[in-house]
Amino acid sequence: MKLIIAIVKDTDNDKVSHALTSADFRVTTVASTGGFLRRGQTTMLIGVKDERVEEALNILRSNVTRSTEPNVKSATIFVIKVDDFIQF
Amino acid sequence: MKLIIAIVKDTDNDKVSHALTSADFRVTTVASTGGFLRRGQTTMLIGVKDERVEEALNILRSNVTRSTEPNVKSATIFVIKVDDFIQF
Amino acid sequence: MKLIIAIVKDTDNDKVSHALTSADFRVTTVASTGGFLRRGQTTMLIGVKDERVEEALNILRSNVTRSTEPNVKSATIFVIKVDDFIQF
Ligand SMILES: Nc1ncnc2c1ncn2[C@@H]1O[C@@H]2COP(=O)(O)O[C@H]3[C@@H](O)[C@H](n4cnc5c(N)ncnc54)O[C@@H]3COP(=O)(O)O[C@H]2[C@H]1O
Ligand SMILES: Nc1ncnc2c1ncn2[C@@H]1O[C@@H]2COP(=O)(O)O[C@H]3[C@@H](O)[C@H](n4cnc5c(N)ncnc54)O[C@@H]3COP(=O)(O)O[C@H]2[C@H]1O
Ligand SMILES: Nc1ncnc2c1ncn2[C@@H]1O[C@@H]2COP(=O)(O)O[C@H]3[C@@H](O)[C@H](n4cnc5c(N)ncnc54)O[C@@H]3COP(=O)(O)O[C@H]2[C@H]1O
Repeated sequence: MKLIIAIVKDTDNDKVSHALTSADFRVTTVASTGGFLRRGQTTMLIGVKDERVEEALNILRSNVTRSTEPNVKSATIFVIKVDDFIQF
Repeated sequence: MKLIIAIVKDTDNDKVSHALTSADFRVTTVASTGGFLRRGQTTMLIGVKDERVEEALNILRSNVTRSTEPNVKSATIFVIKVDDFIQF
Repeated sequence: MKLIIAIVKDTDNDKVSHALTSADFRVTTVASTGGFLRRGQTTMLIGVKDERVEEALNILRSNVTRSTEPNVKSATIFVIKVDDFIQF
C-alpha cells in the first residue's frame, strides 16, 4: 500500500475526486493553502495498492487543469510507503 | 516512531481525541472530507513510539461509533514509518 | 526527497512560511487543531531534497516563537521518506 499525497488547485477538486472514485479509488480531501502564492488548494490523501499507483497518477494527470503560468504546475505529488493499512 | 493517520467521522472526533490524550497519546486533528460521500470527517495525526502503535489502534477501535451502513467503516488508518521526530 | 510535517502555532504561520519560501523551500499549509488544548495551529507540508532537511529544520527553529508554557513546545516535526515526487 502506498499513500499518494496530491496537492491540486481547489477548482480541480471535484473533477479529480470524481475521476478517481469512478475508477474505484478511495480519496480523502483536505483544504490547504500554497505557502508562496497563498491560493486555495486541495490536498488529497489517496491510499492505493502498490500495483495501482501508476493508474492513479495517470488519472490525476489527465484530470487536472493545465497551468497557464510559467513554473506553476497543476499537481504536486508525494508517494509514501504505508507500513500498515487498517479499517474497522 | 510511527505516524498513525486515522480518518474518522467528525462526530467521533471529541470522544476519540479525549480517549487518546487520556492514555497519554499526542494528537493533531485536521478537518477533511470523504471523496465519495462528501461527508465531514476528521483526519488525526498521531505520532507514537513503535511499541505503542497497537495500544493506540485499540483505543481507536473501542471509541469510534459502529457504522450502520454496509461497506462504510468507522475508521480508515494508515501507519507510516517516521525517519525523525523533533520538537523545539 | 523527504516530507517534513511541521506542526506550529497558527500565529507563527506567516513568519515561518515566509522564511522558508525566502530560502527557496516549497511549503503547503493546512489548518489543524491540537488534540489536548484544542488551539488553532498550522500543519506545514514541506517536501525537501534529503541534503536540505537540516537547513529547513534550522529555519523552522529560528522562526517559531519561543513557547512560554512549561512542556508546550514551539514546533512538533515528523520527517518522512518520500518514495516518489512528481509534478505535472
Ligand atoms: N520559494 C519559492 N521561490 C520561488 N518560487 C516559488 C517558491 N515557492 C513556490 N514558488 C512558485 O510559486 C508557485 C506556487 O507556490 P505555492 O507555494 O503557492 O503552492 C505550491 C505548494 O502549495 C505546493 N508545493 C510545490 N512543491 C512543494 C513541496 N516541495 N513541498 C510542499 N508543497 C509543495 O504546490 C503548489 C504549486 O507549486 P508549483 O511548484 O507548481 O508552483 C509554485 C512555484 O512556481
Ligand atoms: N484508501 C483510502 N485512501 C484515502 N481515503 C480513504 C481510503 N479508504 C477510505 N478512505 C476514507 O475513509 C472514508 C470511509 O471509507 P469506507 O471505505 O469506510 O466507506 C466508503 C466506501 O464504502 C464507499 N466508497 C468510497 N469510494 C468508493 C468508490 N470509489 N466506489 C465505491 N464505493 C466507494 O463510500 C464510503 C465513503 O467513502 P468516502 O470517500 O466518502 O469516505 C472515505 C474516505 O474519506
Ligand atoms: N506525537 C505527536 N503526534 C501528533 N501531534 C503531536 C505530537 N506531539 C505534539 N503534537 C502536536 O503539537 C502540539 C504541541 O505539543 P507539545 O508537546 O508541545 O505540547 C503539548 C503537551 O505539553 C500537552 N499535552 C498534549 N497531549 C497531552 C497528553 N495526552 N497528556 C498530557 N499533556 C499533553 O499539551 C500541549 C498541547 O497539546 P495539543 O494536543 O493541544 O497540541 C499538540 C499537538 O497538536
